[in-house]
Amino acid sequence: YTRVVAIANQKGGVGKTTTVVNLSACLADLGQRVLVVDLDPQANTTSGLGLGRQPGKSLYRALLGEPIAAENILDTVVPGVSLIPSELDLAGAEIDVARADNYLHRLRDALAPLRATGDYDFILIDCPPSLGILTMNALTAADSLLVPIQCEYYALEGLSVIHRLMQQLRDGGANPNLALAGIVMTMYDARTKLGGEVVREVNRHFAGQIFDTVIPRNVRLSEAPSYGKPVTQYDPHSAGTAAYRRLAEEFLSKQGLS
Amino acid sequence: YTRVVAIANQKGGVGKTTTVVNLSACLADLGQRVLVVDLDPQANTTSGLGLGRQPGKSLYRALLGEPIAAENILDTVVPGVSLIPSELDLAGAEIDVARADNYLHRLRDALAPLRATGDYDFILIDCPPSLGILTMNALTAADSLLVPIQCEYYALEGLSVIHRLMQQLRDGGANPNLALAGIVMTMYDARTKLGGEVVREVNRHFAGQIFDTVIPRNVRLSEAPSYGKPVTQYDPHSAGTAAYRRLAEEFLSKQGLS
Ligand SMILES: Nc1ncnc2c1ncn2[C@@H]1O[C@H](COP(=O)(O)OP(=O)(O)OP(=O)(O)O)[C@@H](O)[C@H]1O
Ligand SMILES: Nc1ncnc2c1ncn2[C@@H]1O[C@H](COP(=O)(O)OP(=O)(O)OP(=O)(O)O)[C@@H](O)[C@H]1O
Ligand SMILES: [Mg+2]
Ligand SMILES: [Mg+2]
Repeated sequence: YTRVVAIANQKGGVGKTTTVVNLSACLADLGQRVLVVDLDPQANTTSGLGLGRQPGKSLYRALLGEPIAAENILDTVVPGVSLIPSELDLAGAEIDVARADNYLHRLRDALAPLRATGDYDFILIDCPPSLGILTMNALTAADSLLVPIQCEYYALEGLSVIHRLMQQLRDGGANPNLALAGIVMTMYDARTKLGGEVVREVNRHFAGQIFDTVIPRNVRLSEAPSYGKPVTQYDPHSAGTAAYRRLAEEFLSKQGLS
Repeated sequence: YTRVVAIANQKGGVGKTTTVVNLSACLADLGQRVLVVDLDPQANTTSGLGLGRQPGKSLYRALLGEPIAAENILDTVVPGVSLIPSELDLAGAEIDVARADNYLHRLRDALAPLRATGDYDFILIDCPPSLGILTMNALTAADSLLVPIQCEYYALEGLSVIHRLMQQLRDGGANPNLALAGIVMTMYDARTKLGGEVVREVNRHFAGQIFDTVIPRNVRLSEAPSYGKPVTQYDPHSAGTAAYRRLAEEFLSKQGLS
């Protein structure tokens, strides 16, 4: 039984890619078999997991109906984590998919055969910072949505949008069973009063839906991508590694799996 | 003679909005008449300049051909800075504009009458974190492009994309005179080696096109938006205010105006 989780937030730079790269690594270290789908044309998740540019290997053709070829599912620097990479041309898919029939279910249909194999416990999808066609496809293909939120004021403004969108997808029939896997607070800086204010404000609106694990601002998390490694490999003893390990355990227990 | 400058970078969270809000305030303090256009459906610039939600006042209808109404140009908390606000529905404009004729020149045509009045020295456009229809319209309407880059590894990967896009717009005829106003390094943290590495790397690829002024990471810059003020009003003596004042002076001198 494969669970598909979309990691999305239209606000930019909140830690979507950092969460996908490090959560997938920590889940694999806990024995879970993970497939990561990089749905962002920036392809940051692809490089964060140690892979260079992969021309022609993105989901572009799969979104237009071609089955995903086995050679487009790549090994990463993390044993237990496979990746469907992204590339710049994926941005062009938005226009092509928008004009196709059934444009919201393209990713769900492309991933269906991979779910059916039972090869993966989790499929994690990294989304671009927008609510365009690619992210809508991810939300329609997913069983649940994980929302990283930066502990900053501008990040607060986007929350109500995501909530409304989830309701629309559920009520409108595109994805009736879409659940919220949880909200994870990122880049928390205990030295500033802003961090605490944002956490309190999010708690007020989304009580019970926020992970207890808060990811601190930690320079090791921003250094690791330049070495093409998750933080668990770059600096196993960092605060960033400890936080993502705790998040993986809490995530599994919320999924009923620990 | 009005100069139109697009502030764009498809990488999220690099300081586009923070730069538009604070640069516009500092330019106004130097006597420039500034119109800010919020082209991001997140409407962060609208709230950063002290305005709440503005239903119906975004550029949505203007992008489909309706002239911009005078009452949609609002005063902000900064004397000398006016704003055309954004709202969530602007995201829907991407699909409508994509299907319209001449879809790249919609913003340029909408702003033409405002340029012609000579009421503004600068029109600054805040863009969403993507290279979709809205940002493409901004790059086609602009005389020049200002690119904020965070001093982080992932931010580096997107630079070549922006450069290639500029060339396509110039060579393809959509905007033959599009110039690069400059690259501004943001969120520089002198305590980490990553910051220095990224600045050196950007200098290697874009020598001579980077502003000498580097914007430091400064908590006052992230606190100011929760008060709906630019940092110049929130904390006039902060490092953030000093940096954006220097940037405004350097920007004017690069424009040949100081
Ligand atoms: N907890 C953290 N501490 C320090 N730096 C972080 C942390 N999380 C993320 N970063 C850094 O902040 C930047 C933004 O994070 P990231 O790229 O993961 O966000 P994103 O939401 O995926 O961005 P985009 O919207 O562009 O896809 C990156 O340079 C990343 O390395
Ligand atoms: N120099 C700085 N020091 C500290 N915080 C900053 C600085 N510049 C921006 N920030 C904060 O970092 C976050 C991202 O900045 P901002 O929202 O301006 O980026 P953006 O590129 O406009 O994001 P988006 O891609 O979502 O439009 C905001 O919360 C902002 O307050
Ligand atoms: Mg990302
Ligand atoms: Mg912004």
